[in-house]
Amino acid sequence: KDQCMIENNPMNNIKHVIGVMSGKGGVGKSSVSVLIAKNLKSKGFNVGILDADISGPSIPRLLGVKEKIKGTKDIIFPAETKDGIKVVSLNLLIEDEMQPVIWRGPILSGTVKQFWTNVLWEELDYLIIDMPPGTTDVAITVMQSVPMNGLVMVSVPQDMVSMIVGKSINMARKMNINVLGVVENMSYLSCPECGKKVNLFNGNNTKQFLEDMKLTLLGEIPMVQAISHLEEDGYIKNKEIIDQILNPI
Amino acid sequence: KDQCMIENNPMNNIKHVIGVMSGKGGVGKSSVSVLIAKNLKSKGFNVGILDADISGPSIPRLLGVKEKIKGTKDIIFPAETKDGIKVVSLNLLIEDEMQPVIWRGPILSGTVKQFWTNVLWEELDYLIIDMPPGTTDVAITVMQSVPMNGLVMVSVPQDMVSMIVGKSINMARKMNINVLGVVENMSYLSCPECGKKVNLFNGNNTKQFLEDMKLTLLGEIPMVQAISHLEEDGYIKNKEIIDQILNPI
Ligand SMILES: Nc1ncnc2c1ncn2[C@@H]1O[C@H](COP(=O)(O)OP(=O)(O)O)[C@@H](O)[C@H]1O
Ligand SMILES: Nc1ncnc2c1ncn2[C@@H]1O[C@H](COP(=O)(O)OP(=O)(O)O)[C@@H](O)[C@H]1O
Ligand SMILES: [Zn+2]
Repeated sequence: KDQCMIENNPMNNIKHVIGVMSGKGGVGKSSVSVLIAKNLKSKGFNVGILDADISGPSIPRLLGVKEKIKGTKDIIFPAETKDGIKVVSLNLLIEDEMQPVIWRGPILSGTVKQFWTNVLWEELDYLIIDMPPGTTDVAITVMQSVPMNGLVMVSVPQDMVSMIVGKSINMARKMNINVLGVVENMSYLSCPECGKKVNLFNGNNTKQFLEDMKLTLLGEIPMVQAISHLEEDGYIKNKEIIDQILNPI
Repeated sequence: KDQCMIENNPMNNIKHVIGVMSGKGGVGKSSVSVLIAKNLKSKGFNVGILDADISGPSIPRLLGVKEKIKGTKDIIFPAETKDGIKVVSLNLLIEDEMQPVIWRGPILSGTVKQFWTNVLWEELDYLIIDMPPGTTDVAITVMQSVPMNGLVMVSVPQDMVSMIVGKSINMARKMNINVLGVVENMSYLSCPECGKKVNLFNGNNTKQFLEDMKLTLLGEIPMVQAISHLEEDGYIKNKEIIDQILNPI
């Protein structure tokens, strides 16, 4: 990597860093981050999640983590889920999760850097970074400062969304970050009444999009209601799909 | 408003400015912005849309606008849809829409300010501002610099999403911007096979959320495939719903 990578805290030993990104909001980056982390944890790996979406942090809710994070000026102690996944998110550092974080770029970037250098992650096999939407301050800072092994891109089958995900892929390539592939999320919904597979979005160009971007499809995740209860093991249903997604990782 | 409102270009006469915001990405801010603009236009008003999501601009695709915008150093001429809606979006100013805009906060904010002061909007009854996700640079700049009459908040029926939308509502209130109400989008899907109403998200706390935030529900928009073809009049189906949403505006 290049010269401005920030050294991690000498007390930490993080073996792999995987970012989950899309550029577009609401496609399932946080949900996929948590599915990946839970799957890796169930295989016996030490896992952490860094919620880099400072102004819209959703990781704590998806994991059912409520306890606030403690820290000194120099050290932040991560929270931990029941099954032992370490978590750092801005919502765990503020009193009331409904309070907005009205910060401009430099403070956002500074905070994300601290999540990398000041958090006592200790021994981790995998650190998953849930990226915010957009290709601005936080994305630039993470790509410049954190030695990522690769990025998983998340998209939904819709042309407008693919166009915006394409921007993030092109950004990653400009910044020399390896794109591991694309996860297509919310591909379809099976009607709970009659079982018909309903396509929520109108896109059918995913094959073409992957060819144009020279990327592979890591996997497809259907629309599953249980996904918003991941802390209650809503993820078990997707286990095979996530195993497949994690193959190249 | 307060002292730092930027004067608009003397050549423009914009009567009302309505922002569409959520804090959370992918809930349908751009789609709702376009539905509102098309509805107002069909009633004979002069309407413009300012796409303030600089790194993830989706308005041009939703409206089917492809022609690039021209401009000099001081004046930007907006594009126009077949039915006469004026549009300014970063994707109409760059050659290739898949190219990422890798900018930090100050440049993003500067660009959005120019969309307000340097664009020749001329006579408009309504300017709709499609806000980016988050409560950071662009949201701060727009709320500080543009005299908005009110903000429409867009949410989907899910607790995690309501929490993030709540942050935006609290931000608007801190910045003295009037919140007109909440549009609940993608409330349900009617199975095309058997007609059953399927709830996509697990939330059923919308009533409680509106009470807590002391806001009214402006309307509910179901999941409609045609919404992603708004330029082909996919919006006609939602006309009554949008009429209802626009009542307080
Ligand atoms: N496969 C899925 N099935 C059902 N709901 C999903 C799925 N993936 C995401 N969601 C829901 O969609 C919304 C957006 O997901 P989220 O992970 O917050 O996206 P992002 O991090 O990209 O903003 C959430 O309400 C989440 O519960
Ligand atoms: N009511 C709806 N029915 C079907 N699809 C919708 C609806 N509202 C939004 N969408 C789709 O959801 C995705 C996100 O919508 P978008 O307007 O881009 O949200 P945002 O501006 O909040 O990111 C798009 O693919 C859009 O076509
Ligand atoms: Zn059915």
